Amino acid sequence: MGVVTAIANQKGGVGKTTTAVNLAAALALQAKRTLLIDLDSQGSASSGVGVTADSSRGPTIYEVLVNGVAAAEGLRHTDLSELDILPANRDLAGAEVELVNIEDREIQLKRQLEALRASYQFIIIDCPPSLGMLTLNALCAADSVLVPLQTEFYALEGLTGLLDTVERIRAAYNEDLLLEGILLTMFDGRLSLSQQVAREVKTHFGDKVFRTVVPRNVRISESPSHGVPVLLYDPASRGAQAYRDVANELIERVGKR
Amino acid sequence: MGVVTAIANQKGGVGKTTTAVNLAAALALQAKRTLLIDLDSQGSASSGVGVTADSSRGPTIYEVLVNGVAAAEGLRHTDLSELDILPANRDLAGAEVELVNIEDREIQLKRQLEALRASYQFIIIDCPPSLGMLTLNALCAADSVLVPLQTEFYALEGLTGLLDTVERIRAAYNEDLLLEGILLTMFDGRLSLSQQVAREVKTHFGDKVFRTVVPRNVRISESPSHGVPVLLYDPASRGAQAYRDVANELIERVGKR
Ligand SMILES: Nc1ncnc2c1ncn2[C@@H]1O[C@H](COP(=O)(O)OP(=O)(O)OP(=O)(O)O)[C@@H](O)[C@H]1O
Ligand SMILES: Nc1ncnc2c1ncn2[C@@H]1O[C@H](COP(=O)(O)OP(=O)(O)OP(=O)(O)O)[C@@H](O)[C@H]1O
Ligand SMILES: [Mg+2]
Ligand SMILES: [Mg+2]
Repeated sequence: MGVVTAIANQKGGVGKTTTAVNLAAALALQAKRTLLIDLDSQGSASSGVGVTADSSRGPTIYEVLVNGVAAAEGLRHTDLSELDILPANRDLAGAEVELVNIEDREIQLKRQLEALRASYQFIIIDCPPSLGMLTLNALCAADSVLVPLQTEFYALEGLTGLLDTVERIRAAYNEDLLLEGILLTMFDGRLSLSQQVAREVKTHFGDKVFRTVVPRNVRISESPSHGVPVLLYDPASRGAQAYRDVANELIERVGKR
Repeated sequence: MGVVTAIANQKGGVGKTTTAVNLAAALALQAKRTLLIDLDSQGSASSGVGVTADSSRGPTIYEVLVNGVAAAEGLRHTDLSELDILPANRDLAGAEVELVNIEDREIQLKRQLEALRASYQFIIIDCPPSLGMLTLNALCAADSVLVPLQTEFYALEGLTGLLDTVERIRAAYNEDLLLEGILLTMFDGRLSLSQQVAREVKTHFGDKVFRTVVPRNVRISESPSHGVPVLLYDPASRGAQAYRDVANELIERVGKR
């Protein structure tokens, strides 16, 4: 049965999409059947794997969540044989409000994923930068949550709020929800701020912090403009290596459960 | 009468809070009476000017929007004599959902600002990374919207969607809403990606792009950990100079209206 991991942090620009896309790609390159779910109306994860989620070519996550279309009908293939995506486009922006008045609004995604768990070993969900209905759906559907954390002050400041929210969701909706871990991203070893934030997080959260630290690496930020994960754009880059390490660590952490 | 400018972009981490805090500070240092409104439940703008929005010390923007408390009661002073703030804290996270079922939900902020316009020359609103109820309130209350844009691919991809939304809001709710301009942020001249994105934006949007380009500058990202704008933390830095230039350009653009 597939493991569902939500990539979430309400702080914007911390590397959620970059982590979701490249972690999913690294798992697929290790021959793990993987599904990437794009839950952000910006549709960055979709374009990050070269999929334009034009509604004329089939349902997107919006139709699955709000109109009850079966998730299997929205699945698209990617350049990687073991990676599929359930894409998003701007329509999803309406879902935050439309879901508010639907019965069982917070478990729409969970219900849809039950049918898919048997077909994938890993299901990775890219969340938008908020703690609204869409992220709530992801956290109710997930077995664990992986929190990318940019090594900057504002990102660190928002961390305790996020972990409190995860706790509240575990208590109210999803008692099995685990914190998979905190992943330090965009780390620049030359900056004392980066070092300071990394040190503080490791001190407070110990082995909840992934051993792998993703460095700031321009090849990572170039790859989406080519519509491919950095694992394919520049497999020899430090960025690609870091996400291969993240995938290995996730497999190891899941194996120990 | 004060000019109201919303700092908005649904893409996360593009420099909205950094721009709101430092632009407001630069205006205040030019002796312009300025009010900064924090509309993000992360409360980054509040902590960026050293204000901890503990509800026990008075109402925050949450009480103003959802409970109808007069905005004047939530105003706090900052280290700068000409800069006040209407702060936010985590309570605001509930407002996205709570506002949905309130009558005239999109003009709650607009109504509250009418009373304040006479006391300030500039009112700057820091928006969260979404196009939900809070950003809608900001765009309905604003005379203009300033769009910070990180010189990266994902940020560029989301720009047309945002400008479409601004157009829709002008047509449906606020016919006077202007695009103040697009401000390029975190520009790193050594990276071809940065140069490419900057070139593309200038080609498509011409004089809608601020002449000032804010460089990536570590003093900017260090200043919030000291609770002060970069204008006070390191006035001689390239980051502080850039935001003084942004303030001058805003004053010039407003003057030409
Ligand atoms: N390790 C890295 N090195 C260099 N650039 C990076 C790295 N990780 C992410 N980026 C770039 O930083 C920007 C922000 O990353 P990303 O969009 O993945 O964050 P996000 O948390 O998904 O943002 P949002 O909150 O808008 O969803 C992107 O332009 C991305 O290409
Ligand atoms: N010009 C710059 N140079 C260096 N760092 C910057 C610059 N502008 C912003 N930053 C840093 O980048 C990060 C993102 O900026 P900021 O938080 O202002 O973006 P935002 O759009 O407000 O994010 P959110 O979408 O979460 O509200 C912060 O850690 C900030 O300190
Ligand atoms: Mg994202
Ligand atoms: Mg912000």
